[in-house]
Amino acid sequence: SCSEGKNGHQLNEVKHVLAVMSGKGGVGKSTVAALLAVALQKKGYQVGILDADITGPSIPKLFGLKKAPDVTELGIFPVKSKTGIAIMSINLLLEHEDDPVIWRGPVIAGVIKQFWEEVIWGNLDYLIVDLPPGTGDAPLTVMQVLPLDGAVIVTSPQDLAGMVVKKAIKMAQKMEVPLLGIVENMSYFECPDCGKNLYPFGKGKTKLMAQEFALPFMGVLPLETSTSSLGDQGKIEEVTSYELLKVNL
Amino acid sequence: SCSEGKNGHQLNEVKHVLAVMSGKGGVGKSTVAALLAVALQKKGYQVGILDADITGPSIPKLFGLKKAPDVTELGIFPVKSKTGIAIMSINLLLEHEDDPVIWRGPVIAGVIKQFWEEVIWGNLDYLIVDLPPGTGDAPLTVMQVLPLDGAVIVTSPQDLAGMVVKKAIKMAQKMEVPLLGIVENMSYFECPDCGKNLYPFGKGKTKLMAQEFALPFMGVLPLETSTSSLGDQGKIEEVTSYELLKVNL
Ligand SMILES: Nc1ncnc2c1ncn2[C@@H]1O[C@H](COP(=O)(O)OP(=O)(O)O)[C@@H](O)[C@H]1O
Ligand SMILES: Nc1ncnc2c1ncn2[C@@H]1O[C@H](COP(=O)(O)OP(=O)(O)O)[C@@H](O)[C@H]1O
Ligand SMILES: [Zn+2]
Repeated sequence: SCSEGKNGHQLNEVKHVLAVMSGKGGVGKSTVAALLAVALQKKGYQVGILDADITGPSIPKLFGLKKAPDVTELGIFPVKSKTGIAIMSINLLLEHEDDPVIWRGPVIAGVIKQFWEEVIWGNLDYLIVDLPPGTGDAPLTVMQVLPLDGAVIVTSPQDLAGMVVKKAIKMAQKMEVPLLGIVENMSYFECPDCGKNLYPFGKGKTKLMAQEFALPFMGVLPLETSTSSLGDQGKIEEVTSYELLKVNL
Repeated sequence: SCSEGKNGHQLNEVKHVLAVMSGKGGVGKSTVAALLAVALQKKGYQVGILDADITGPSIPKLFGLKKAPDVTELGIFPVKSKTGIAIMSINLLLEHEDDPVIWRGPVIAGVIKQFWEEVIWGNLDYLIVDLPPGTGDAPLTVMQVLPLDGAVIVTSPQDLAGMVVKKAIKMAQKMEVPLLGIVENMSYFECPDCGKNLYPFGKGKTKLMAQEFALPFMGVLPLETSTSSLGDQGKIEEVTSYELLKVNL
């Protein structure tokens, strides 16, 4: 990765830094970020996740992490998931997972910098950065401070989601962050009763969006009850639907 | 409302200011904010919506608004929807609805203040404020600058959404904003083929959450293809599912 001048902690050797962004909340960005990390870990890579959603962090819950990180003179050690993914998130530092973090932009930017410069990620092949919704302080800080190789875009089928996701795509283009691909999540739902494929949010136009912005189309993920329930139980590492995606990172 | 000292434009007479918040993106906060406005307008009240989601604004698209607001020496006139709801949003000031607004906290806070102090809302019974996800600059500024009568909380059935929504509830409590009630959105989906009620996101526990925080439970909204498709077509005023909610404002 192009990390001259944008170095993290001196003990870190992070080969690739990938952001996962959507602009629109609730499309499944954290879920897809988690699934990408699981997919890369399963291929034998050393993987970490930096949760840059400081006021709405979901990553620790998806992985069922309760233990606080070790904070030492040398730096902060990330928490390892069951399968060995290194994770850092503000929710690992709070007393209760549902405590609010009521901070303005400058503090949020500062914490993201600390997660890059003070966390001892060690040797990683991939660091996945989960971005919050919007195009404000957090994505701006990540794009200015971290040596990003690129960003994966997540959307859902609704036009409304697509409109806001296009804002994130245009932001990445303005900030000269390469776009690695786009995933359509919650694309269809199989009725557990009659087995028919249903489209609760209508048929998505993400393939067209991928063509419009010349982005690789990484595929679609179904809306599956097991994805949200395994996530709620902290067992996102048991979800296998990432196999449906064409992940050429 | 308690608007001494927190006055907006001197031409404004806004009786009640209500925030709609969730903390978690994608649960349907903008949709519920729009439906509350439609419900109050149908009862004969004068209603406005202030879209405080500056980097991810959805309100103009839901109402099919394309016209820019009139900006005069006197102040900014909001745009009226088909049924007469007064609306102000950053997306009404952009050239293209999918252009990104890449601003940090202080600018975002400034714009929200302008939407309250420089927009000529006139005589309104209710001003609904649609908040972005998170517990950062935008909700903080709204809670500090606007004379809020209270906030309506929106969640969806997943535990993960509930965890982040609790952060928003605790923020409102810390900021002494009264909580008017909680709505569970996307609660169930009726299979168009076999007619069975399905629970794509599992069965929600919002009633328990309402009891835990002593909030009025305003009811559930189904996940309906017509809700997202009418929203995508700019026809949110034709959605009638708000009738399912117990709206005691
Ligand atoms: N493909 C899917 N099927 C079912 N539920 C999903 C899927 N993707 C995400 N979810 C659920 O939807 C909610 C929002 O997903 P999340 O990853 O938190 O989105 P975001 O990070 O974009 O806000 C979570 O409760 C998650 O478990
Ligand atoms: N009850 C519902 N049924 C179907 N689609 C819905 C429902 N509520 C919201 N949506 C759709 O889900 C997406 C997210 O809703 P939105 O109101 O933008 O959420 P938020 O403001 O919390 O991000 C939108 O595309 C919207 O049309
Ligand atoms: Zn069926």
